[in-house]
Amino acid sequence: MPVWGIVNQKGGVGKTTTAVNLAAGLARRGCRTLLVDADPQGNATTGLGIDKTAVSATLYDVFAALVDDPDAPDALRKAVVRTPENLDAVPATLDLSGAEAVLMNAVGKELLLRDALSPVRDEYDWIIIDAPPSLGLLTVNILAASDRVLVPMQCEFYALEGLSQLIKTIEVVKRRINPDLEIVKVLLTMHDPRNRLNNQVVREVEDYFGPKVSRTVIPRNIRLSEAPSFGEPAIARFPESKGAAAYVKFVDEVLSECGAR
Amino acid sequence: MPVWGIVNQKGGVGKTTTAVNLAAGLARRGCRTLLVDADPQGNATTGLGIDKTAVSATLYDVFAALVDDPDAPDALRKAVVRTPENLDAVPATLDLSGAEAVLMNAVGKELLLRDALSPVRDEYDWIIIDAPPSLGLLTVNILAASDRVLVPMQCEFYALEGLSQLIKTIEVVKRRINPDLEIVKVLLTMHDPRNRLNNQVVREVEDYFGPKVSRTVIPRNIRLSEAPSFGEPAIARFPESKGAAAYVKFVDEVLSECGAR
Ligand SMILES: Nc1ncnc2c1ncn2[C@@H]1O[C@H](COP(=O)(O)OP(=O)(O)OP(=O)(O)O)[C@@H](O)[C@H]1O
Ligand SMILES: Nc1ncnc2c1ncn2[C@@H]1O[C@H](COP(=O)(O)OP(=O)(O)OP(=O)(O)O)[C@@H](O)[C@H]1O
Ligand SMILES: [Mg+2]
Ligand SMILES: [Mg+2]
Repeated sequence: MPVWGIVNQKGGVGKTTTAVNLAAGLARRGCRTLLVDADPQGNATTGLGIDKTAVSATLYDVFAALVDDPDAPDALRKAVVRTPENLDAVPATLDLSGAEAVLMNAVGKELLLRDALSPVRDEYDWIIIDAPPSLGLLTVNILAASDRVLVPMQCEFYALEGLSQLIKTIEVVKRRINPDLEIVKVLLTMHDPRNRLNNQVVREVEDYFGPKVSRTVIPRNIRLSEAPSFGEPAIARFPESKGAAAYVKFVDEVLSECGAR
Repeated sequence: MPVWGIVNQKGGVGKTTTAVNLAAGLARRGCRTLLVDADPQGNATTGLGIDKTAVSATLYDVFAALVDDPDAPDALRKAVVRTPENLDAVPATLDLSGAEAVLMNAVGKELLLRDALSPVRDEYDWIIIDAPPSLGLLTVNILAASDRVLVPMQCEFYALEGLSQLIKTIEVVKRRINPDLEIVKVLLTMHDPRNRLNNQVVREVEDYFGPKVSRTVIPRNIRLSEAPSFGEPAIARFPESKGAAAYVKFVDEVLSECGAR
C-alpha cells in the first residue's frame, strides 16, 4: 500500500492532471486506489466529477476532527467518496484553505495527514495525494504521510528554478520526520517536441535526476485539459487521445517498476 | 503612482510572465517603474536577469528589518536593484519562503508590505507586484498594499474554478484592510484560438467580469517561455514575436485607460 505524494510547488505543472489520471489508471488495472485532494482549489475533486456541494465531509473536516480528538477513529473514512472510476477519493473544498489555521496549534501539526491515513492504509493498494502549489504546512503534511514523491515537471525554464527548493524541503522532512521518503519518479509533462527549449529542459532534468526520470513523457494534448470540464479523467473520457495513452503507459510503467500487487 | 498586484492563486497562469513584461513595457514607455517579486520561487527576479547570488538584500530582508524596527527608513530602498530595462526591482530568493514565520508574530502582519512601499511610492509612476500561487499571508500583504489587482487567467477549465475563492479573498481585504482595492483588469493568457475549450472559457470570463476583461488576449507563444532563459523580458528579447506584441499592446491599453502620467 504505497502512499505517493504528487508534489511540486511550481504552479500549473500538471500535478492534478497526473494525480487524477494515475489514480484512475491504477483503479482500472484493478488496484484498490484512494485519491486524496489536499489542494484547497479542489481541482482533483472536480476532475473526478465529485459535486463539491453534495459531499458530507472533506479533508478539512478530517483535520478538524483529529485536532479535536486525536483518536477520532473514522475521521478519514467519513470523508471517503466512491467515484464511477472504481476509485475512492477524499474531496477538498475551499474550506481547506483554513486548514493551516486549524493545524497551526495542534501538537505534531505536520503529522495529522499521516495519522488520518494510518487506519485505512491496509484497505488500499495505492494512495495518491494531490498537493497545492506551495511548500507550506499542507505540503509538509503530505511529505510526512507519503512513502514516495512523484514530481510532475513542465519542460519550461521557470520550472527548473524551483527544483532545488523542493529537494531541500524533501531532505528536511526525510531527516526529521519521515526517514523513508524518496523521490521515486520525475514525470515530464506538457512536452512539445517542436519546442527547442522543452528538449533542452528535458536533457537538464535527465542530467539532474538520472534514472528517476520516467521513460514516459506526457505530451501537450488538448484532451487532457478538456476532460475536467466533463468531470472525468482523460483516460476515461478520451481514451484514444495521445494524452490518455501517455498516462496509461505511465500507469503500466509504475505498476511494472513499483507495483504493489 | 498606482500599485498593481498581479494575483491568482491558480498556478502557472502567467502571473510572472505578465508582471515582467508589463513592468518592462511601462519602463520602455518612460514610466519610472518598480517590480516587486513577492514569490519565493523568485521567477520574476530571474526573468529580469538579476543574479540571485549577487543581490545585497531581498524582500525577505525588507520584512525582517521592518519587523525589528517599524521605522526602519530605508528597508525597501536597500533592496532595490536597477535592471537593464530602466526598471527597478526588489528581488526574491528562497529565503522569502520563511517570510510567513517572520511576519506571523508581527503586529499588523498583513500590512508590512504596504508600510515598506509607502516611503518610495512617490518616486515611481508604477509599482507592480508579482504574487505566489496561494492566498496566504504574502498574497494578503500584496492585496493590502495594492490599489488595483490584475488577474491573469488561463483559458482553461481548472482556472475558472479558483475565481470565486480569489474574489472572496479580495472582498474581505477590501472590507477590513484596504477599502479602495478593486480588480482593474482580467488578462486572458496562453490563448490558442484553435482550442474550442479556450474560446468557451473566454466567453464565461467575459460574462463574469464584463468590461474588466482586457481587449488584449495573450496568445500561447513559445518566445514568452524562452525569454526567461536569457534573463530578459520577451518584449526585449523577442520584440517581433506574437507574444511580445500582445504584451506591448496590453501596456498601451493600460496606459491609455489607467495611465499615471
Ligand atoms: N499534458 C497536458 N497538455 C495540455 N494541457 C494540460 C496537460 N496537463 C495539464 N494540462 C492543463 O494545464 C493546466 C495546469 O495543469 P494542472 O492543473 O494539472 O497543474 P497543477 O500543477 O495541478 O496546477 P496547480 O499548481 O494550480 O495545482 C490545467 O488547465 C490542465 O488541464
Ligand atoms: N502566453 C504564453 N505562451 C506560452 N508560454 C507561456 C505564456 N505565458 C507564460 N508561459 C510559460 O508558462 C509557464 C507558466 O507561466 P508563469 O510562470 O508566468 O505563470 P505563474 O502564474 O507566474 O506561475 P506560478 O503560479 O508558479 O507563479 C512558464 O514556464 C512561462 O514561461
Ligand atoms: Mg493542481
Ligand atoms: Mg509566478
